[in-house]
Amino acid sequence: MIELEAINRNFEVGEETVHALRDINLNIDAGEYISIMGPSGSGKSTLLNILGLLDQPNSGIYRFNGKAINQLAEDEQAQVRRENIGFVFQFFHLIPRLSAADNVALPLTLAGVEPDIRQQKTAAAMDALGIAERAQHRPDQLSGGQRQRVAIARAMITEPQLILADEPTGNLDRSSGSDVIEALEALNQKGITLIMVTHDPELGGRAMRRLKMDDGKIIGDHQS
Amino acid sequence: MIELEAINRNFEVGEETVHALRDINLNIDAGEYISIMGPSGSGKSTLLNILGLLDQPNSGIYRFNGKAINQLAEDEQAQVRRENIGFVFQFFHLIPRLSAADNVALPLTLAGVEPDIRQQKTAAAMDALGIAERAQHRPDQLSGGQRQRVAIARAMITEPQLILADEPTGNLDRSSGSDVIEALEALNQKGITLIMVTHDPELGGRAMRRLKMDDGKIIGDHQS
Ligand SMILES: Nc1ncnc2c1ncn2[C@@H]1O[C@H](COP(=O)(O)OP(=O)(O)OP(=O)(O)O)[C@@H](O)[C@H]1O
Ligand SMILES: Nc1ncnc2c1ncn2[C@@H]1O[C@H](COP(=O)(O)OP(=O)(O)OP(=O)(O)O)[C@@H](O)[C@H]1O
Ligand SMILES: [Mg+2]
Ligand SMILES: [Mg+2]
Repeated sequence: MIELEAINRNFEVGEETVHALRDINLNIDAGEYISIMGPSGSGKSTLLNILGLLDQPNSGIYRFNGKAINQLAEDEQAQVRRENIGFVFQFFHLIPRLSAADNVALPLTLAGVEPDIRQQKTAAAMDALGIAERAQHRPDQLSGGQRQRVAIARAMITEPQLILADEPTGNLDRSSGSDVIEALEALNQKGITLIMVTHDPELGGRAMRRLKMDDGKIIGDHQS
Repeated sequence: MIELEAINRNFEVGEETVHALRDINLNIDAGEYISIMGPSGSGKSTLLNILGLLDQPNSGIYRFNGKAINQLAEDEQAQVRRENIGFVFQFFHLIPRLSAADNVALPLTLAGVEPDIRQQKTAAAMDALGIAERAQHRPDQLSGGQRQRVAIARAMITEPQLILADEPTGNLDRSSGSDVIEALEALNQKGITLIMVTHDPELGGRAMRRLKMDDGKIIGDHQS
C-alpha cells in the first residue's frame, strides 16, 4: 500500500541544514498496525507528515497504492489525502470557531455526507471517546485531553483507508487513553491501516510491527 | 505558602454551567513537591491556572504568602506572578517570532537581568534539557518535545519560588523526560515549591505528596 524509497527531508535554518529524514526506505501493507517510537527530535512527526501527504520529501519516491504520489499536482495530492487518510496531529489543529461536534464532522461535511447521517456518526464517535457531553464547546472551552479526543474522532469519522496518529494519548489518563486505543484498534480490525507515533512503550508494544527511529533514520523494524 | 479556601470556578457555555472546580480547600507549604493526577477534564489545568494567578475563582479566597491575592488589582497580581511563579503550560504558549533561546530568556529580560548573565543562564538551562543545538530555531522549527522543553526551561530560568508544570513530559521520550524531571527536582531540592500535573503514574508517584482530582474536586491527598 505504501512504499517509501530513499526519502530525504531537510530543513534550512539560517546557515544550517537539519537532516530530519535520512534515506528512509519503508514498505507498508494494507491493514498493518505499526507503532513508531524514538527520541524527541528523531523525525517521527516529519515521517508521519510525509506519509500523510502534508509535507514533501526533498528527494526519493512515495508510492501510495502503486502510484508515485509525491509527484502529483498539489490538488491531486489533496484529493488523495481527503479520500484516504485520517490524521491525528501532535497538536490537534482544531478549527477554533467550530464546536467540537462540527470539528469532528468536518471530513463528512467535506465529503458531502447528508446532515442526519453526519449527526449520527458524529454522536457515535464522540460517545465512544467520552466527549459527547462537550459537543457544543469550542476548542478553547475544552480541556487538553478533550481537544485531543476531538482530533482523534475527526481522524476516524470517515473510516479512511489509512489513519496516522501522532502521539494520540499524550494528554490522556489511563482510562481515556484506552478508550482511544480500543477505538483505533477496532478500525484496524476492520482492515484500516494504522500507524501510531508514541512515546509510551506499553502502547507501542501493542502494535504488530514496531519501528524505531533515531536521528532521521529507521534503526529498528520488528514484528511482534 | 499557599492557602485555597472554598474555591469555586465555573464556566458558562450557552445555557450550561460547567463546575470546573467545586469547593476546593488546599494548603501548601513552601518547598513541597506535589503531583496532581486525575481523569481528563477533572479540573487539573483549571486548578493550576488559579494557583498561577492566570485565572480568577468565582468564589473563595487564595492566600499567597499570607496575602489574599485574588483580591488584588490585576497589575499587582501580574507583578506577584512575574516575581514568584514559573509556569509550564500544557500547550506551551511560546512566542512564535522569538527564537527558542529568546523564549527561554524572556523572564530574565523582563526582570532586567544583563545580557551576558542572561546568555549564560539560558545556555545552561537549554544544555540541561538537551536543546542547546536548537537555540536559534523558532517554535515552528522545533519538534513537539523540543517546544515542550523550551517551555520548561523558560519556567525554571529565574528559579522562581513556585513552579507549576502542566503535564511537562507529555511529548517526551523516557530519556528526555527524565532530564526534565531531574532538573525540576533539583530546583525543589533547593527549596523551590514544585506542583506538577501529570497523567504518568510513575512520575506522579515521585512526588512527596499526591493529590487526586475528579469532577472538580480533590478526592485524595496522600503523603509518600
Ligand atoms: N520546520 C522546521 N524547520 C527546521 N527544523 C525542523 C522543522 N521541523 C522539525 N525540525 C527539526 O527536525 C527534527 C525532527 O523533527 P520532528 O518533529 O519530526 O521530531 P519528532 O521525532 O516528532 O520529535 P518529538 O518526539 O519531540 O515530537 C527535529 O530536530 C526538529 O528540530
Ligand atoms: N473556557 C472554558 N469554558 C468552558 N468549559 C471549560 C473551559 N475550560 C475548561 N472547561 C471545562 O472544565 C473542565 C475542566 O477542564 P481542565 O482543563 O481543568 O481539565 P484537566 O483536568 O486539565 O483535563 P486534561 O487532563 O484533559 O488536560 C473540563 O470538563 C472542560 O471541558
Ligand atoms: Mg513529534
Ligand atoms: Mg489539562
